[in-house]
Amino acid sequence: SREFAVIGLGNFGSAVAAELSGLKCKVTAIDVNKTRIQELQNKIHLVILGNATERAFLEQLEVEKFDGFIISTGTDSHASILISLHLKELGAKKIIVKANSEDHAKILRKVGATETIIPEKQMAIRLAHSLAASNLVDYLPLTGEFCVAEITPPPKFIDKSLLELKLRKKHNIQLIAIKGGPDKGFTYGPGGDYRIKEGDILVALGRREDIDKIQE
Amino acid sequence: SREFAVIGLGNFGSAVAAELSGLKCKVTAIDVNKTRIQELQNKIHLVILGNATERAFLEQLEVEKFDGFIISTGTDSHASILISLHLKELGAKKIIVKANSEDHAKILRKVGATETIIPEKQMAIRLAHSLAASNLVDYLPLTGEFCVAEITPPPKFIDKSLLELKLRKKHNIQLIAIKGGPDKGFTYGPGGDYRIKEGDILVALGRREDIDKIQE
Ligand SMILES: Nc1ncnc2c1ncn2[C@@H]1O[C@H](COP(=O)(O)OP(=O)(O)OP(=O)(O)O)[C@@H](O)[C@H]1O
Ligand SMILES: Nc1ncnc2c1ncn2[C@@H]1O[C@H](COP(=O)(O)OP(=O)(O)OP(=O)(O)O)[C@@H](O)[C@H]1O
Repeated sequence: SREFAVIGLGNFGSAVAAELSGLKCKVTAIDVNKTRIQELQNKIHLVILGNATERAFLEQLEVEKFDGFIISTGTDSHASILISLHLKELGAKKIIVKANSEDHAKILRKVGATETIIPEKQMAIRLAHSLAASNLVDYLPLTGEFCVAEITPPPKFIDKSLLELKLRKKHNIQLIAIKGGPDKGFTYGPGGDYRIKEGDILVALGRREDIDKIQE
Repeated sequence: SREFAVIGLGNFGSAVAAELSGLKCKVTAIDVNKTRIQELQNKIHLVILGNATERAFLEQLEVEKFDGFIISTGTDSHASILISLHLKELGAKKIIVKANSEDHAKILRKVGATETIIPEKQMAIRLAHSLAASNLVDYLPLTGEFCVAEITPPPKFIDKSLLELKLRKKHNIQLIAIKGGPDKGFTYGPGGDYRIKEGDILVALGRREDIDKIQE
């Protein structure tokens, strides 16, 4: 299961930390304010009181073991910029930062943020798209039993054609696309004669337990 | 194409209005503040200066012709509650309101809001889910050429099996699920022998132009 660190436990940060915990990820929650730490103490795997702008504090975290960092330190734009800078230098895999404006987001990306989030703007765009034309995420309530997942094909799948594998009939999952490895694009709706190769990633729709079964 | 009204043109409201316009929807943008109206005048089909809490103002809008109303009138919770109440009485089809808190959201739903949005909380949950397990919406950049759409089957599709229709080979779309009419649930990954009936809705993945072709 994946491991994440959340820095800054305001509305956004604490909601991310709580939801990740609920999804069985390991979460380390960090805040400089003792009250915030106490509020989350019983809900989160590990909570740490500390000032994340201090590089020495971040160094003791084993930054590289985390699958990602989520930073939302409020209206003081400088804190999140400094934290992103340090984490980038310490080798963090993913640095996701809640930004206060488009300019703040630009600066964050320059110092190493891999993703910036402006909740209002992005929710506005998502709402517009879901009103103008339906989107699968409306049908797959993210808390539902069905999900879309990336599956690394097990060895027994390599060099087999989709027709041979019978993913829907035998494994109960529906293949939506093949991702040809990082940056090699997607093949949507591959045909039955498509042969799975080493490095392919299957993007599939199915119940969680069926998706897990494939990966066992 | 669909028609929407956006009431309250702060960051959220103006982003929704602009994005819906960009997606070729007809947008009526309403605000009580003249500067907001002037800022959007050249980008939006119709802008109207007015106080949406006044029922008489709303009555002159032909409320029933809109596919939905999007309300984001800021930190004054009372305005959005009053506007939702009036719109519900006037027969609005969809009333989507940006809420300031969970309590505000509860009140809004009681007076008729069909959907409430708290951008920070919802973006936090979406982020957590996309970090914990991939979601299709990560692959389908909402601005990309591929989309997921609900398709009402044309008459020539009724009573045909999926095998006969060859949706992927002949029509270039990939069927993800069949929605059996309102509240009748989804059939994910239907088999080739599934026969399309009157009232079915096809949930399909494909390029926009291919999806439009089916509906012609
Ligand atoms: N240098 C820092 N190190 C650790 N935590 C910090 C640091 N600076 C700020 N914080 C914490 O980040 C949190 C920011 O929460 P705040 O509510 O101010 O903003 P936000 O998270 O952007 O907004 P929201 O509450 O809407 O999510 C606070 O709990 C604060 O104590
Ligand atoms: N009764 C009303 N009728 C029409 N417009 C209103 C009414 N009350 C408030 N508004 C408008 O709603 C807008 C609200 O924007 P504001 O920035 O305050 O909040 P918000 O939209 O919730 O937040 P954000 O800017 O983050 O989206 C303002 O432009 C204001 O003029």
